[in-house]
Amino acid sequence: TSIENEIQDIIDKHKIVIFSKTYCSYSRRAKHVLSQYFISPRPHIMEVDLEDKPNEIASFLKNVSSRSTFPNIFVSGHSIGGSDELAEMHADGSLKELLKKAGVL
Amino acid sequence: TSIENEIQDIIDKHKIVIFSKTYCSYSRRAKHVLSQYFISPRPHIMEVDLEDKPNEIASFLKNVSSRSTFPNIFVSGHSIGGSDELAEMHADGSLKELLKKAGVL
Ligand SMILES: N[C@@H](CCC(=O)N[C@@H](CS)C(=O)NCC(=O)O)C(=O)O
Ligand SMILES: N[C@@H](CCC(=O)N[C@@H](CS)C(=O)NCC(=O)O)C(=O)O
Ligand code: FES
Repeated sequence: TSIENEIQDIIDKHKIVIFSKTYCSYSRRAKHVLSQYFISPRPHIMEVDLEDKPNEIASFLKNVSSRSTFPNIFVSGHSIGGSDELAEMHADGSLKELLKKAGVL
Repeated sequence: TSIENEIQDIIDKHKIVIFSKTYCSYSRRAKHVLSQYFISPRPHIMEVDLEDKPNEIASFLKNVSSRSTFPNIFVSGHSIGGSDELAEMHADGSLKELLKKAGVL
């Protein structure tokens, strides 16, 4: 479908993608964690609740990442998890490593 | 309005009330914090996203508590805040004190 193509395109084009919801504290927390790194190019943020077809986007993300919740963070085309995973990786230094490997840090 | 009467009634009848959203991690966190206390009678939980008029409920809560977000935790008729406030009070022991004063612990 064209939504699937659109989202796959975003995941392919941008090294770091955050699929987020504007009203969600967990999404806000994930954006805050990533904002503590000088990431270049900057992460691409899609606020899914503001899109035309949020449920179709969520379905596609569930198919490609096995994750049906938000936030959903992609690095180099793969989901690295949600807010809790990101917080853990930030705390133990593995996020820094991952971002370096991805060539954005 | 009858929604206002209904919600005011809930706040008056139940010592502890959690206004929550089923899909929300912050709401889940607040319910989890309170579940660590033997509260009797147990907290009354309203899942606002499952109600007929969630926006009207949110408006009323904003009027009586100055809080427009969820979760919103009431003790003895007054809002004590959201998930962050609850976590802080749980950590510093003031939640235990508050619950004792309310006569539920
Ligand atoms: N442990 C997960 C929790 C994710 C989660 O439960 N997200 C909720 C919002 S906080 C969700 O996506 N609910 C369904 C929805 O909003 O569509 C994380 O750290 O990201
Ligand atoms: N710091 C607040 C954050 C509350 C918050 O931002 N809640 C969000 C959901 S996580 C909200 O209510 N957004 C508007 C809505 O869902 O109607 C707390 O600890 O409770
Ligand atoms: S909607 Fe409340 S934490 Fe995500």
